[in-house]
Amino acid sequence: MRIWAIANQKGGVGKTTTVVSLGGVLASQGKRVLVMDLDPHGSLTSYFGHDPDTIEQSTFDLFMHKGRVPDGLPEQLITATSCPGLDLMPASTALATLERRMVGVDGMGLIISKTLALLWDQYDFVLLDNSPSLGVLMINSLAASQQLIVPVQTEFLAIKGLERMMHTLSMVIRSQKSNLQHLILPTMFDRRTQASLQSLRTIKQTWGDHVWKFAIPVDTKFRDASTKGVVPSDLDAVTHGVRAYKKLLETLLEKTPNG
Amino acid sequence: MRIWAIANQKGGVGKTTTVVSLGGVLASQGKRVLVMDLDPHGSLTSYFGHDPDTIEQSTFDLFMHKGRVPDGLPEQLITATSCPGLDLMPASTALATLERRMVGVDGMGLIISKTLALLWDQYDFVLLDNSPSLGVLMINSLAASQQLIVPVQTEFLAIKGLERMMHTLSMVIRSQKSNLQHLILPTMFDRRTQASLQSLRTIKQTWGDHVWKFAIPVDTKFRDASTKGVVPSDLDAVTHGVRAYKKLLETLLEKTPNG
Ligand SMILES: Nc1ncnc2c1ncn2[C@@H]1O[C@H](COP(=O)(O)OP(=O)(O)OP(=O)(O)O)[C@@H](O)[C@H]1O
Ligand SMILES: Nc1ncnc2c1ncn2[C@@H]1O[C@H](COP(=O)(O)OP(=O)(O)OP(=O)(O)O)[C@@H](O)[C@H]1O
Ligand SMILES: [Mg+2]
Ligand SMILES: [Mg+2]
Repeated sequence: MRIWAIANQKGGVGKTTTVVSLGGVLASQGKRVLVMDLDPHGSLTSYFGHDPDTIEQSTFDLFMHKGRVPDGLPEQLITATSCPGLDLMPASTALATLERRMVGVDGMGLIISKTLALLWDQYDFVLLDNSPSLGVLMINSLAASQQLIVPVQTEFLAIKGLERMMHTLSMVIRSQKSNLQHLILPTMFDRRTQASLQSLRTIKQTWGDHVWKFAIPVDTKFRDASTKGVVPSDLDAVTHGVRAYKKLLETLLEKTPNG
Repeated sequence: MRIWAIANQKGGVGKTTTVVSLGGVLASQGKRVLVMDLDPHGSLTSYFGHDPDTIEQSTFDLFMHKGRVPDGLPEQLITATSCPGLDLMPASTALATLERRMVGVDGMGLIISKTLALLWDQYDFVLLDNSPSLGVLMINSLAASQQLIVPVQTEFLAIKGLERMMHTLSMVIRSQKSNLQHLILPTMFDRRTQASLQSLRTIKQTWGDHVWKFAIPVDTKFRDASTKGVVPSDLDAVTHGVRAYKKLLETLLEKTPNG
């Protein structure tokens, strides 16, 4: 099983879009894929037509057993999506209460790792969608994953947010003694504007090898796909955006050891 | 003094862009304008070339006097910007620690109101930029303002975030017994895509009179302006985006009583 976390503390940079795009392409290649929504806002859950405010079974349930994950519970929380081969473990807005509930409780950083250990032979790939903030959910996500993908818009204001994310990452890696790989993914790249070109250059100069050599272009089809509740590759497999995510997948598959 | 808060719990919807666009147009019309950054990520502060990680004087200082705001302190925290007539009270990343520091301390919801009372005759307009999350800073911002502007992207996933923001707003209004007006501002509208058109229709159907009758179009000049650290109207006063914000200002000036 390969486990990839998609995270950035800045909002609106393309995290959920990256999860559904990569997940959809992997499923179309015959892989068994699970996408998990760890964002209390539940964009990934809404994307596939569920309501995070009223959903009964969600990733929230994993945290209600004093740090243990009962056998069989993860399977109960999983549902199919509009994309064959792609399953979802949805989020509930109740996740927003976790921070307060977990103050002072030990061992709550490994819940997602324990969950995925129980699903080890059922999925080839697991993609974790995160909220734009640092907390117990993000810690769980980074602890559970082998590869971190950090989408960042190619614009000036987003670069500051990237510094913050990298700072957080190095703190978490030191405290967990893990060797989590990370790849910075330039998104919403618009080669017509100076701002986009300049920002991309700055990102590459600052973060060197950790930046993907290409960029995901601006593509209006992503919004169309989210309105229809289908993964972008099912809407149109040859648009610029989807083709870029297919190229990204090639890079990621070279990087990640077999899991 | 007219006090407008710009807020939405969803990230990346155009809050900071709305603050600098409206602020810039008001300053070009000869008004004395203050923009305040209440976002620990400090996008508005970075926009004007300051570093929220290292800045010494910021909105954070307002909260360090046990609920009082000493005479003369607000003026010390204000700095000029690249736009004549537009001043900034910057943010520090230390604002992120406020939530923990304020647990159990009473009367911390009126710090911004008290600050603006001390500046009452120095500015005609104050625009409050907020972070994409609910906490003591947002409560302060809503308590201090007369008009709330809620930018929302014209896309499916953003509509769910809008419901959450409206839910929060009605809770806060009830608890503060205020009659805060609110206007929903459709942003990043792209009339070429079905998704944008459909989302705009849904937003108008659901929120009726509280939605501005027009929309801010997608315009690449906003990114260019933020890279250069100038307000959009100083970069190019006739682009689609700036013209739309000028129209928005006309609507807002009709709505807001003299302050
Ligand atoms: N390459 C792209 N081109 C055009 N639009 C894009 C692209 N990637 C994402 N978007 C759009 O940008 C918006 C934000 O994307 P998305 O929801 O994936 O970001 P996010 O980081 O998950 O946001 P949040 O922090 O709220 O979870 C969506 O409307 C999405 O359709
Ligand atoms: N109408 C528009 N057309 C095109 N791009 C836009 C428009 N409005 C905002 N943007 C761009 O979208 C990005 C996000 O905007 P902005 O930073 O203002 O959002 P925000 O809601 O303040 O984000 P945060 O939640 O991180 O504070 C920026 O790159 C900005 O330049
Ligand atoms: Mg998301
Ligand atoms: Mg902002």
